[in-house]
Amino acid sequence: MPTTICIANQKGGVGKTTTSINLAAALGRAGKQTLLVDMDPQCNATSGLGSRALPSHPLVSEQALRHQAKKTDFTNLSVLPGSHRFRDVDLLANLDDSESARVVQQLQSCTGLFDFVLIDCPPSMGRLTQTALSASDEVLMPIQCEYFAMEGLKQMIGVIRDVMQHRPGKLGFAGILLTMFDDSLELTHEVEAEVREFFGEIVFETVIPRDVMVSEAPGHSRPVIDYAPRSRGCRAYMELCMEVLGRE
Amino acid sequence: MPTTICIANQKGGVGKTTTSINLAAALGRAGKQTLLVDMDPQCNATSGLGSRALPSHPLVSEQALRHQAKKTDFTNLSVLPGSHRFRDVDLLANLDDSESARVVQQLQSCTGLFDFVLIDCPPSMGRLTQTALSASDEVLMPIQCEYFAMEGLKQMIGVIRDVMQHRPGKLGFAGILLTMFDDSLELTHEVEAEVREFFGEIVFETVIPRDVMVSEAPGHSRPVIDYAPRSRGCRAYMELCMEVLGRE
Ligand SMILES: Nc1ncnc2c1ncn2[C@@H]1O[C@H](COP(=O)(O)OP(=O)(O)OP(=O)(O)O)[C@@H](O)[C@H]1O
Ligand SMILES: Nc1ncnc2c1ncn2[C@@H]1O[C@H](COP(=O)(O)OP(=O)(O)OP(=O)(O)O)[C@@H](O)[C@H]1O
Ligand SMILES: [Mg+2]
Ligand SMILES: [Mg+2]
Repeated sequence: MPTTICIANQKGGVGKTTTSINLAAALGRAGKQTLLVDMDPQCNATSGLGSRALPSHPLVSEQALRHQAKKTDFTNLSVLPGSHRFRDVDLLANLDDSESARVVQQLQSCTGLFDFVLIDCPPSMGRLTQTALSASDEVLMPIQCEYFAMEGLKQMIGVIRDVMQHRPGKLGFAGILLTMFDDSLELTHEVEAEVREFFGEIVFETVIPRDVMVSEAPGHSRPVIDYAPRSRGCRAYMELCMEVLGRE
Repeated sequence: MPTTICIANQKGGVGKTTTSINLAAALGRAGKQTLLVDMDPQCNATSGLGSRALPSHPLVSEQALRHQAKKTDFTNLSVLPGSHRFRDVDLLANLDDSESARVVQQLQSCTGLFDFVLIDCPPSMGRLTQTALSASDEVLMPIQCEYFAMEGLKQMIGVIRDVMQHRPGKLGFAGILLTMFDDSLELTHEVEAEVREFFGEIVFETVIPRDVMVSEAPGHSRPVIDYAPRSRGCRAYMELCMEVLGRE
């Protein structure tokens, strides 16, 4: 039974792409056939895995997605690259209802080949992210332990509830993930306490520590579990993977 | 001669809002009448200065902007609050050419009352940011010293050049600002060297250090120059202010 997880948060720079890449790589390592879909016009998930952005976006072209997914150098992990082409990016950002339904169908057409499909979203709550949510079984929300990150969460939850109402029983919460966790900062512990109090069970036990190895890895086009296997960041993403598999 | 500076970068979480708030507050302290316009649907600049998001976005309502700008508790600083109302956010994200021209006109109508107008943009290169660029004299781009931040810069510069071509002589570069600078990390120095080599003079001498006081300040609805006047973050934003005034 394939599971599609949408990794989304309109707040920028909270670790969406970093979580997409490293959770996808960890799922692959755990023996799951995994596809990472890059829905962000910045194409960070594509370059972070050593692939190249395509001349035109696979979700806009007529070709079936399964022929456009590319194998990566990492175990059981394929990627559907993004594209910088402005026309495609603009088109995807302004989808009408029928175009959005077509993209959802295309995304769902390739789930059969994989155990997990992860979708990396841009920092916005626009049509592109809503389309990705509609194509997903679960949503995983990374959040930094910072003041501004808390503000956006309530707004984001509101939009997710909207999508859940349109398609009852389809979209659930994978969880809220605390990222760039700095044990030495009071602010980090304040935000953690507030998030766990407000959202309870939905918040993953695993937190991802701030670890420079995590931010160096994409510069070498490798997930941190490959670039720095003994780092704290790597251990945390492996723990997250076990927790995600445990919740299935 | 009022100057409008657009603070933009499609990469998320690079310090756009933090720079908007703290540069605006420092300009006010330096005796300049300053307005901060919140064009981001998350309304972080609004709450970071202790104001409340409006029920409907001032740029969409018929009322003149000058009547909707609110004084803040900080010297010579006013804010044009944002709004969470999804309909307004969606409308602003999908402006057609004539609507965009109206928004540009509205933004320019209130510059007469101020020495500086700063516009905080959302993390995207969509119509909203392009409209803000069209209404501005200069663009200031914050960038983190991280791998992914470098990737987006070249794409961003391409779009800015586009806007410059449409309106020759209007939009210039205020500069590129290195934020969350961590002296102890090799990655930070690598990115700094590459950015200075690639962009030369455009890059501000001033860098903003990573400083927890900077990220605590918005939780108290105050700019860091008010919340922690002896902090490294405060000193850096004061230095940036002097450098911006020096370039005028
Ligand atoms: N655990 C971590 N430790 C240290 N750095 C991290 C960690 N997680 C992410 N980063 C760094 O923080 C920055 C932001 O992360 P990332 O780009 O994954 O966020 P994002 O939410 O995808 O951003 P955007 O909103 O632009 O899509 C990146 O430069 C990344 O390398
Ligand atoms: N110099 C700094 N030192 C420490 N933390 C910082 C610094 N500058 C910004 N931050 C923190 O980093 C986070 C991201 O900054 P900010 O929200 O200003 O970025 P942004 O580019 O406006 O994000 P978005 O793309 O979501 O609009 C915030 O939580 C902020 O408090
Ligand atoms: Mg990303
Ligand atoms: Mg912001």
